[in-house]
Amino acid sequence: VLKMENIRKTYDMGDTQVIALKQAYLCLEAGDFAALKGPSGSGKSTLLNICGLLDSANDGELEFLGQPVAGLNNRQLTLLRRENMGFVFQSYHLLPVLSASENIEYPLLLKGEDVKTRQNRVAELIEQVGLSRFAHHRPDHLSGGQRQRVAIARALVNQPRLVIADEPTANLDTETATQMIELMHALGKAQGTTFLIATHDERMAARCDRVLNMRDGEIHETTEIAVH
Amino acid sequence: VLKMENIRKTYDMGDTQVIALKQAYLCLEAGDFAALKGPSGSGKSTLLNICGLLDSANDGELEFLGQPVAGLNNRQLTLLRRENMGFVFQSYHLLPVLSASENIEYPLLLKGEDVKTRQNRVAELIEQVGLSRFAHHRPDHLSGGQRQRVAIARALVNQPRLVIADEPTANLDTETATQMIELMHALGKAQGTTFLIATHDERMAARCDRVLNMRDGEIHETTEIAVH
Ligand SMILES: Nc1ncnc2c1ncn2[C@@H]1O[C@H](COP(=O)(O)OP(=O)(O)OP(=O)(O)O)[C@@H](O)[C@H]1O
Ligand SMILES: Nc1ncnc2c1ncn2[C@@H]1O[C@H](COP(=O)(O)OP(=O)(O)OP(=O)(O)O)[C@@H](O)[C@H]1O
Ligand SMILES: [Mg+2]
Ligand SMILES: [Mg+2]
Repeated sequence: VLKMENIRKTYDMGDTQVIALKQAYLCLEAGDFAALKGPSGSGKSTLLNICGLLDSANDGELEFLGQPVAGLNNRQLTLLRRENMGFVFQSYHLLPVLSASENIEYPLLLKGEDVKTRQNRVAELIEQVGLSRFAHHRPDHLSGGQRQRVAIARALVNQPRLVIADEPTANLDTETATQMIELMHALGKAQGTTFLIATHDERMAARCDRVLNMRDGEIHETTEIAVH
Repeated sequence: VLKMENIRKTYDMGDTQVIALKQAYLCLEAGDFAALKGPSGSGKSTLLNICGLLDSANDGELEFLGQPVAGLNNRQLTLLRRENMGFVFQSYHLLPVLSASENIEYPLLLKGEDVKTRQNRVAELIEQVGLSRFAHHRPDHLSGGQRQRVAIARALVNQPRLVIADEPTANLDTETATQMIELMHALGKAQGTTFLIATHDERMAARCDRVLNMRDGEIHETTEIAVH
């Protein structure tokens, strides 16, 4: 599904340079449920943004669904993302003028789904993330963990092939976090969805069948954990 | 330091009403290191905003440093906050146009501290949160956990009597989170600072000597844990 080779990403800060990714290698098979762990500032969000075709690397190769992304223009990348990916951002990036259910509905609108399909999918997801009572609340009238769950629902509503989640349980209590993890697993089982999840949360990492460890812009080892 | 009695807080949403706090009681002694735990949406941020004099309740009494806050006007509340409190917001609320060190310096500027004092305090704090290399980065050029640490440093720089922290370790790996928790404990020991910390993080709660449990807008029980 996703293959990353020798990816390098730097940020220029005038006279200094931040090397966010040094030599990142990654290979995800369909249905993988992978955790990306690592210290604050080690490059996880940077890596996820490149995997999600939201940012480009300075060096290295990236393939998505067997196709190299290097040659693609912005419109093609946008289409590829829209058709195949769901993204949970570390700071959610919900649309402030839309309600919770409108935010969740948005990817379906972009995809051109009919109104009946949209209503059903949104109703289903908002129930699954436990926010039925808050469907009409806008983000500024939601708690931190409620916003995070709207972001999760939005990432899943399209039933995408690849879900990239940047610390999706950071603001959730253990019970709610567990429900979200199980929701993602259910989607993985039902649809063969692939998950790449940056997380500091041990409960989340423990439920992943692969754990990729990041340090100073490199993925140092993959611990294969058999999920029983 | 802080006394809250029978606090009620509701939000009107046109035809419906959200009862965020029902009957909240709280009593903090100087030097307390208290965790506020509870499910997503249970009212923690709402409670913290009222404790921090950033929001007012619909009903009930609140005393800060022995003084009822009900009669105070906005200017008096702002002064009380500025002189005595440090706040870590769940979504950080850093000033986007200021660098990390300028953000940390800000409460000292408001307090009218001289430039030498400000420089020393900021240098100390930025070192303690492990961000010396990123002092000149603005928030949009920082990782999620780095922004969170700037928010923590800003809350501590004034050496306030009361620190109110809303999920201050949510985006931190275990090692960095432990350093932040120990930093707060050190301040508590050295200055007698009181801490009220909303947290979903078991590592954080385990290091608190009081654990207040919140559910549906009420604080149901306080578990006194002896810290050895
Ligand atoms: N401005 C608002 N208008 C309407 N409802 C609100 C508003 N702010 C918060 N709420 C609601 O009040 C309840 C409590 O919110 P609060 O932010 O205090 O929860 P919390 O315990 O901090 O949750 P989390 O752990 O997810 O951060 C939530 O159900 C939320 O939807
Ligand atoms: N736009 C940018 N310009 C300059 N430096 C940046 C930029 N974005 C990120 N960085 C730096 O690159 C490094 C990696 O950032 P990244 O956000 O990928 O870390 P992370 O592993 O996601 O951290 P966290 O766990 O705290 O979210 C950090 O040191 C950060 O300061
Ligand atoms: Mg990140
Ligand atoms: Mg909250």
